[in-house]
Amino acid sequence: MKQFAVIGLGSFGYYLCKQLSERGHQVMAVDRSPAKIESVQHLVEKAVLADAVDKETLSKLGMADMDLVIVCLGDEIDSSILTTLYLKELGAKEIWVKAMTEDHGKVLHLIGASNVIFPERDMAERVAYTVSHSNVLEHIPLAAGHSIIELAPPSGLIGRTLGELDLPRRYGVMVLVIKELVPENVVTMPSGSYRIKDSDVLVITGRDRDLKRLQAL
Amino acid sequence: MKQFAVIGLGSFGYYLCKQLSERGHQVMAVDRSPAKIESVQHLVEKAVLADAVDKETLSKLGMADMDLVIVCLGDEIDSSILTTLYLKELGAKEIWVKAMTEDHGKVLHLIGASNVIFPERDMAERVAYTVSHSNVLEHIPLAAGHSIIELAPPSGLIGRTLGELDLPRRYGVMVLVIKELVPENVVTMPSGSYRIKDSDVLVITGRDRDLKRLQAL
Ligand SMILES: Nc1ncnc2c1ncn2[C@@H]1O[C@H](COP(=O)(O)OP(=O)(O)OP(=O)(O)O)[C@@H](O)[C@H]1O
Ligand SMILES: Nc1ncnc2c1ncn2[C@@H]1O[C@H](COP(=O)(O)OP(=O)(O)OP(=O)(O)O)[C@@H](O)[C@H]1O
Repeated sequence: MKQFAVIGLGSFGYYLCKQLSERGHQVMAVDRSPAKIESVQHLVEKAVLADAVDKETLSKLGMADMDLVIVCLGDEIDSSILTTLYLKELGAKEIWVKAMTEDHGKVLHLIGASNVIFPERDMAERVAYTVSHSNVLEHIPLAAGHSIIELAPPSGLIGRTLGELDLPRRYGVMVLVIKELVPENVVTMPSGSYRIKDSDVLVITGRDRDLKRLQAL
Repeated sequence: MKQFAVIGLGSFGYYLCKQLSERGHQVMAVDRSPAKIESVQHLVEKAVLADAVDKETLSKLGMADMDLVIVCLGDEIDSSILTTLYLKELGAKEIWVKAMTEDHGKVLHLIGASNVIFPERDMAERVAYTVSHSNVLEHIPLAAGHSIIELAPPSGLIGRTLGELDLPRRYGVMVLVIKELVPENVVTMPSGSYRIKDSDVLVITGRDRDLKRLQAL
């Protein structure tokens, strides 16, 4: 079990408190809004009404003992920057910060954030990819040039078996999971005899250019 | 090329405008803040200064012609609810809405949102999983009980080849990609002769309980 501090109870901070507590960790929540502190009292071990940009107050909260401190203070870029600076000076070992923009992120890295998080930017990229490729329902980048996509089957695949199609050899892509809709079922590592239906959702991985070729079938 | 409307230029809305325009789509941005409209002028085809909760104004913007309208109006839950209602009444075919909380999401579904998006909640879940499992650097749920994780190699795997370990047969998991750090390189669909180093990052898929067993090695 680990000790976390979550500073700032916007949507991200709130869900962090909930998720971490549900997993059995000790969570200290910090926010300057009484209503926000009230909303997490039943979830976390300790909820502190405080101004994160007040180094004096911050120094009394035992930040150096935390396994990880997560700063998610919203629009006020200078608040998250100052808070990160103070946490670094107070000996916090690991500091993750939610950034509003990429420039904000660069500054945070420079002043000591171990990790910078972009929930909205990352989701915007996933949405933009998905809506740009018909049939693609979800896109997850894995590594440079290599992704996982959830794909409604291109017409050239419908009614064919995975064995006939031999996707790894002919296209360099692998079907990891097939989500069947009627009835609802998940087939993991499907076999060669699996016959693709138009209602299936194929979860496929491979190089981006190979995934693109597949979509054209 | 498709036509999109993005209503609300917070971080998510801004990155959507950027990402969709970069992919060559036509984007109409709507916001009531002149500064926000100013910030996207160079990115989008059309930037409209307007109050989204004014049905009269909304009716003049051709929402029924959009392939997709994305509503991301932030904290004011009633604003996104009313805007979604009006868009539905004005004939918008596909409406995706960024929700603040799950209850907000339920209401949005009921009044006509085709899809509800939770960037902060989803990122909070990924962070919570990652910090709860030592060695796990990233966690992506694929389907019920089945995920992809990025894993620093457990001690029992270091120095062994993939062929010796035979992970698919012995653990039911598959290594999709190995990210090497020294020097930086990405090995996609690695072969059986690949020998795991402690500096590698393994991108592995399988059932959650099998991934858990692997982490214990
Ligand atoms: N100096 C500060 N000290 C303590 N709490 C602060 C300080 N400044 C802002 N906060 C709190 O941080 C939270 C930020 O929430 P807000 O919704 O503005 O941020 P956000 O990062 O955009 O949120 P979301 O996670 O919803 O996208 C608020 O609860 C606010 O009370
Ligand atoms: N009624 C409205 N009509 C038009 N624009 C609006 C209206 N209400 C809010 N907005 C705009 O929506 C945007 C919402 O941004 P805000 O950062 O508050 O939202 P958010 O969804 O929390 O953002 P983020 O994507 O950064 O998490 C602002 O630019 C604001 O001007």
